Amino acid sequence: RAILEKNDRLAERNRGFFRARGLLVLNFLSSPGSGKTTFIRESVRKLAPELKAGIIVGDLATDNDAQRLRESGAPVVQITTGTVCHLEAEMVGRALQRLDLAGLNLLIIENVGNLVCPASYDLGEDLRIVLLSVTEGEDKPLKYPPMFQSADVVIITKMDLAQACGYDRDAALANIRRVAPKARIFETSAKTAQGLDTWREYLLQQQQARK
Amino acid sequence: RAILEKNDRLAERNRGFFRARGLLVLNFLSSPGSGKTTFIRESVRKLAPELKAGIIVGDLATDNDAQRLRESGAPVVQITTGTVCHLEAEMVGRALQRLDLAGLNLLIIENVGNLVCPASYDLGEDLRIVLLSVTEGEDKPLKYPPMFQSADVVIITKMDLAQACGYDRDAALANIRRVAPKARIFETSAKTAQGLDTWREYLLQQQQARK
Ligand SMILES: Nc1nc2c(ncn2[C@@H]2O[C@H](COP(=O)(O)OP(=O)(O)OP(=O)(O)O)[C@@H](O)[C@H]2O)c(=O)[nH]1
Ligand SMILES: Nc1nc2c(ncn2[C@@H]2O[C@H](COP(=O)(O)OP(=O)(O)OP(=O)(O)O)[C@@H](O)[C@H]2O)c(=O)[nH]1
Ligand SMILES: [Mg+2]
Ligand SMILES: [Mg+2]
Ligand SMILES: [Zn+2]
Ligand SMILES: [Zn+2]
Repeated sequence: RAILEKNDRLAERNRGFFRARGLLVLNFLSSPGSGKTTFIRESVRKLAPELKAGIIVGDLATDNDAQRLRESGAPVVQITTGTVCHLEAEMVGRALQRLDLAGLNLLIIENVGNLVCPASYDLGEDLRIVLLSVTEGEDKPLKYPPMFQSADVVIITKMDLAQACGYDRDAALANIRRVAPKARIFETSAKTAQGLDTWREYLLQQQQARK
Repeated sequence: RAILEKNDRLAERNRGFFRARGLLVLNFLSSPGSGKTTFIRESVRKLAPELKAGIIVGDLATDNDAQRLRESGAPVVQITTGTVCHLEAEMVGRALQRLDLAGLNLLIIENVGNLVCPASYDLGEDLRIVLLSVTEGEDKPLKYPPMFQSADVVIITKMDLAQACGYDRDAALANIRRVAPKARIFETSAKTAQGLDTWREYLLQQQQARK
């Protein structure tokens, strides 16, 4: 379809811009409430001094997430999408003009909470990070395949609730591997900081690999 | 847009069909994993003998939900949407042909897990039921307004996890009321059966009101 072709061209333009500025770019995707904002806020603090992040966040309404993300100390730009349920490359290109990139080497994009559409829209990112919380059920990778198939990384969030939810870890990992065999999996909790150090090491490796 | 106009016409056709067959029709909407399938399965068992349900369930992939819903004893028809992130009136019209409606007076439609698009697609239903689990965060009604504004009912699910999640009941109720002041709110747990009797009474009242 013409819309996706146009989007893919603009995504490549973004990608070129990101490479020129030496930015490692992450696109965070999940269902509403899986914990994107909380994870980004908690993990950004731990990335200094090697990685210095800027953040773009997309939402239909409110600047709640932008305000919470600013608590991390990183510069944050919000894209208000109104009724559009996903971010597009053009929106990100425009938002970049509002972000002071000086001194930054990491760009984090928090997409709109939606486990379907955003999978089709390349934004020019290096890595697609899909979050799955232990509260949503272990079958989501099988039921929403396009999103998980497009994932470079799957981050399991809210592990502190695993016991309370009766979370079946083996089933969840098997379902992720079935749909996204190449994806790297992290098991985390933004509340207890479980898994955040391993995540930081992974990002540093990714940054080194792209130099 | 022409797509929605066509959908709205077909929705009215569905609505006429439902009225002629004396069916009370519910459209269940939520984020992925909020608990639609579990709630429908647990509540359908408690509706007999006054209400006898048939179920249509939409999913991108797998028949997991259809199989779980069949455990309730109700006839279930699945719509596999592939990559479409919402149900449309035409899909429901076609699915009806596969459902034996004899003896049924209630039709439950479980929509695709998505807190955005499905709000724009009338299916011909009498009531829109939006689920919000205590695990997703209290701000979802403010951040995804179109869905909650279209809700006749908001069902808060997984109340058994409220304590573990630090769920702020006052904030959640205030946010729902701000966006959907007319919506009826139920606080439930499919695990402990909290709220299911009140829900049954509400449905019986709705059925009586439409006779
Ligand atoms: N127990 C626990 N709760 C968490 C954790 N991370 C997030 N939450 C809670 O989960 C809810 C949703 O978190 P958010 O960070 O807003 O989720 P999100 O994916 O950014 O949501 P949207 O942007 O609306 O799609 C909030 O109530 C958080 O407090 C965690 O690690 N453990
Ligand atoms: N503790 C608890 N867990 C629940 C409850 N209801 C559902 N769950 C769990 O929440 C997860 C998701 O439930 P589902 O019923 O599959 O959710 P859904 O909204 O139908 O999901 P999709 O159809 O994929 O959008 C599963 O792991 C359920 O066991 C509840 O009342 N309490
Ligand atoms: Mg967020
Ligand atoms: Mg379901
Ligand atoms: Zn979309
Ligand atoms: Zn859609």
